[in-house]
Parts: sequence; structure tokens; C-alpha cells
Amino acid sequence: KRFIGADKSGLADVKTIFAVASCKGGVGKSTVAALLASQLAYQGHKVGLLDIDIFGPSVPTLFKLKYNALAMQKNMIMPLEVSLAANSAEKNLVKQKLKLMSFGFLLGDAPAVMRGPMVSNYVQQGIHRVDWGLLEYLIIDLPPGTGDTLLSLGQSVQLDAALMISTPAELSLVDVSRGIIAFEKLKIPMLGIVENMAFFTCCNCGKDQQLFGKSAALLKERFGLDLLCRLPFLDPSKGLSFSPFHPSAFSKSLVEN
Amino acid sequence: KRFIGADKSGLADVKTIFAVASCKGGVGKSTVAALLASQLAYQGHKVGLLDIDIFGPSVPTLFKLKYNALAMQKNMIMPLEVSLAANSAEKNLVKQKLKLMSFGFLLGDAPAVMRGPMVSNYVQQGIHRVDWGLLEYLIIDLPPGTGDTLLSLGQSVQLDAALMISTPAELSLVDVSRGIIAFEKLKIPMLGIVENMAFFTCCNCGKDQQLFGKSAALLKERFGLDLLCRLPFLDPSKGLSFSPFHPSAFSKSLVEN
Ligand SMILES: Nc1ncnc2c1ncn2[C@@H]1O[C@H](COP(=O)(O)OP(=O)(O)O)[C@@H](O)[C@H]1O
Ligand SMILES: Nc1ncnc2c1ncn2[C@@H]1O[C@H](COP(=O)(O)OP(=O)(O)O)[C@@H](O)[C@H]1O
Ligand SMILES: [Zn+2]
Repeated sequence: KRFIGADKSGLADVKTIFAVASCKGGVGKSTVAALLASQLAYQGHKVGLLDIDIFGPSVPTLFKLKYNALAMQKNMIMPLEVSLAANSAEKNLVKQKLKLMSFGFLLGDAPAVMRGPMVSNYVQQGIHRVDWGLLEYLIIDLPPGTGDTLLSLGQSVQLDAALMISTPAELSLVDVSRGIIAFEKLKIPMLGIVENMAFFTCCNCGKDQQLFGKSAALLKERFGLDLLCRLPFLDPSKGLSFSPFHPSAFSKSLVEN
Repeated sequence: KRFIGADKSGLADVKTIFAVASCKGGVGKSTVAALLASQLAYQGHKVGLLDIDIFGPSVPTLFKLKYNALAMQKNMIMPLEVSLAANSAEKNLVKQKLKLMSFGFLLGDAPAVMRGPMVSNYVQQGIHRVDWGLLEYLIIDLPPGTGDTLLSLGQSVQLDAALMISTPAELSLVDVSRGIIAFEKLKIPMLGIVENMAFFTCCNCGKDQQLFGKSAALLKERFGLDLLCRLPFLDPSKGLSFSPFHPSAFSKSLVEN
């Protein structure tokens, strides 16, 4: 059985659970998690996205949902459901649905100023008390660090696999290495590495520039983890659809795993 | 008296304590804290830099110090002392000293996989058991989030002021806003905002590009905090000296505060 310590769980009918992690903040975990979940939903899969970062929830901003009253049914939280095609430059796509849950829907703009035990309690609720129904994939967007949230998650649910996100910068590689060692210790299987903000293509002269000196391939040398794909700096004005970059190649290799 | 709940503290002879914060990860807190501490030391001040992020310590990487055995004297931790001129493109500068302390010196490459109460215990030690001696400025580099580290810091020492760091990106502005609200709640005075990675100058054609859509000036409108300065994307190959950008203008306005 997948979940530990909870009799009834909203995860009961979820087939595969992926975590998107890094240990380092600001490398693009939330952005990549949202891209991956959207792409899998575009392809017709039943997908949910759980943003479990209570200190810095990003899903409401990424999906332009801000403060949203969540519905409760039989003491369980019902995730929000968004239709994706409205967001994308490819209007020909059939409207696919994506289920979303985030602490941002509960907090609004307010900060969560709280200590570890309270964080763990909220994380447990976020894991078991959301009624996802039948899902093929649940993507969990993790916060930075290897503290209460990661430990509570590891103790309440068995993850199928995790994606480690890094930029090419040395400060990121150092922290993501710590994250990889922590996941090995907690026995959470890792699919590989996504290198994000790998290069920037100048809008004026079209030349590719490396903004962050090193390369995430160093993680492959040190830990033997595959570099699954490299995402460029994407144009923020395009919103989540980021259509010039269609990560279907990226989610396809994940889905095949 | 500045510190709460500790009879003997290594902060006893520290004149001014600045925190460099944001709530959002990856916006440049560690980079800006290291730049600010270095600049103040270049100007001849007695300066210390305390990296209090136990999950993602960056000071060892920024100062190329990796794993370092820390000396103890009379049960107090002695900070490392580095000479700065060696790092800088401006060789004419008199060798100034900077004192450094980071959990990274204790952890090496290992992750800190631990829950809130243990984090708080380490943070308390990091605040009171480091023997800084006489300092004009202590810069404290904070982790992301508004959890145990921030709360333990706020309860053990009275900070003189905090700098809030943000990139122009919407995901950063949303979290930094949460940070500002938390600092207001914890009654920690804020000097203003530093906008980091504000623009990128193409090495090929020299045109400035905005990589992250919005602007940190939105924080001034909402919270009335001054935008103290805007830092561009700096060239990673230049190391910490980043000499094309001499933040002395930036630290001067701080020092005058
Ligand atoms: N590929 C990308 N191109 C451009 N900006 C990006 C990209 N990935 C992330 N960002 C931006 O970088 C910042 C960090 O991304 P985010 O997803 O919040 O990271 P994390 O979840 O690791 O903190 C955000 O401001 C986001 O908009
Ligand atoms: N002005 C800058 N120009 C270029 N890269 C930067 C700049 N500021 C920060 N970085 C890079 O961005 C990443 C995040 O910076 P860091 O100082 O680690 O932020 P934080 O302490 O907020 O997590 C690091 O990889 C760092 O090298
Ligand atoms: Zn160019």
C-alpha cells in the first residue's frame, strides 16, 4: 500500500506520484512541475498538481488563480479543476482538465509564519485530505531545503520517482547535490535531472548566451543521474504555454519511464 | 541589550546587524550578502558575514573555501578570516579582512536532513556561540521561507535592519511580498529593496534584455519600501569581485543609513 499511517487517503486512486525537487530555491521547480503537469494533461492523461510549499506557494500565480475558496466534501478538500487549452497558443488542442491544489489557495497573500511541527501537520493534510479521485499522475512540487516538508512527505507516502531540477550555476549544483544525497538517504528513487535556464537566446541578435557558468552534467558525473533535458530561458510574456518550447519531448521521455 | 535569552553572546561587541532576506529562494540573497560584506570590508570597516541557511549554505562556495575545520576557543566558535584583495580585480586595494561563519563549514557536502526543533537549536548556536570580537557590521544571509530559522533569529537577536532582495519576476514579487508582511509582523525594520538580475546585457550585441517580465518597483508601490539599487546579471566568470559593477554606490547608501 502506498500511503503510511492514514486509514483513508485522497491518494487511494492515484496511479503514479512524481516529486519535482532540488533542495535549492529559485531553480524552476514550480515552473517545471507546472509545465510537466500541463503537458501530460494535454496528452490526454488524468493529472493532478500538488504545490506542497507552504512558505512560497507558486501554483496560484502560475495559473493566474490567486485566492480561491476551496470546496470541501465529506471532510475532504476538493482540488480546483482548470481547463488548459485556454492558456495555450495551440488553440486546436482539445480542452484538457488539470486538477490543482496549493496552500496558496488557503493563504492568499499572507505569509505562513510557523515552526516545523505545524508545517508537518499541514503537509500531512495536504497529502491525505485532498480528494483527487482517479488520477494517472500526481505531480508534487516541493519547497527548497531538506527539512520538515520533505521528511513528512517521505513518511506519509511512497513516491514513485523524483525529478531533480538545477540551473547550471555552481551555487545550484552544490545544493542540488545535497538534495540528491538526501533523496538517496530517504530511499526516494530519482528519474534524472532537468537542467533549467540552461541558456538564453538574445532577442536582438539571436546568439545563445550562458548566464550561469557551469553545467548540470557535473551532477551526472558525480551521481550517475541522467540529464533528461535542458530547458532554455523561456519568454515570461508567453505564460505557461511556452509554446516555442514544447516540452512534450521532455514529458514523453518521463512518461516512458 | 541587543540579544535575548543568552547570558554570554559572541554578538556583544557587534555594532550594527543587517539581515539580507527575501522569503523566495534563488533571488540572490547569498550573492548580494557576500557582495555587500566584501564592499564594506574594502572600505575599511570591520565586517562579518554569517550564513545562517543550514539547508543550503552558500558562503563556502562563494569564497571558494569548501570544507573548513573551524577553531574553538573557550567553547566559542572562531569565525574564519579571509583577506579580500586576493579575490578582486582591483589589486591596488589594501588587503582588507572579512570574518565568515557558515553551517557549510560544519556540514561540508552533506545535506542537513532535520526537523524544526533541531534547526532552531543550530540557529541559536550560530547566533550566540560565534566569537566575532569587535565588528562594525554583521551581515546575516537568511534562508528562504518564514519558518524556524527566521523565528529563532527574531527571538534571539534584535536586528537593526533588513534588506529585501527580489528579481523582477512575478513569482519572486509574490513571495517577497509575503516576506515583507512577515517582517512587518515580526517588527524587523526594513531598509528597502535590492532588485537583482534586473537585466542582462548581451555579450554579442550589447543590448539590454529583460529576462523576468515585471519589476520590483511594484513592491515600492505596495509597501512604500525604497528600491535602493538594481543589480544586472553579472558575469559568473568574474567571481565575487564583479568589478564592472562596483556596488560601492549601493553599500554607500546603506552605510549612510
Ligand atoms: N525556463 C525558465 N525561463 C525563464 N524564467 C524561468 C524559467 N524557469 C523558472 N523561471 C523563473 O525563475 C524563477 C524561479 O522559478 P520557480 O519555478 O519559482 O523556482 P522554484 O520553484 O525552484 O523556486 C521564477 O521567477 C520563474 O519565473
Ligand atoms: N546578479 C547576478 N548575476 C548573475 N547571477 C546571479 C546574480 N545573483 C545571483 N546569481 C545566481 O543566481 C543563483 C541564486 O543566487 P543565490 O545568491 O544563491 O540566491 P539565494 O541566496 O536567494 O538563494 C545563483 O546560482 C547565483 O550564482
Ligand atoms: Zn545580442
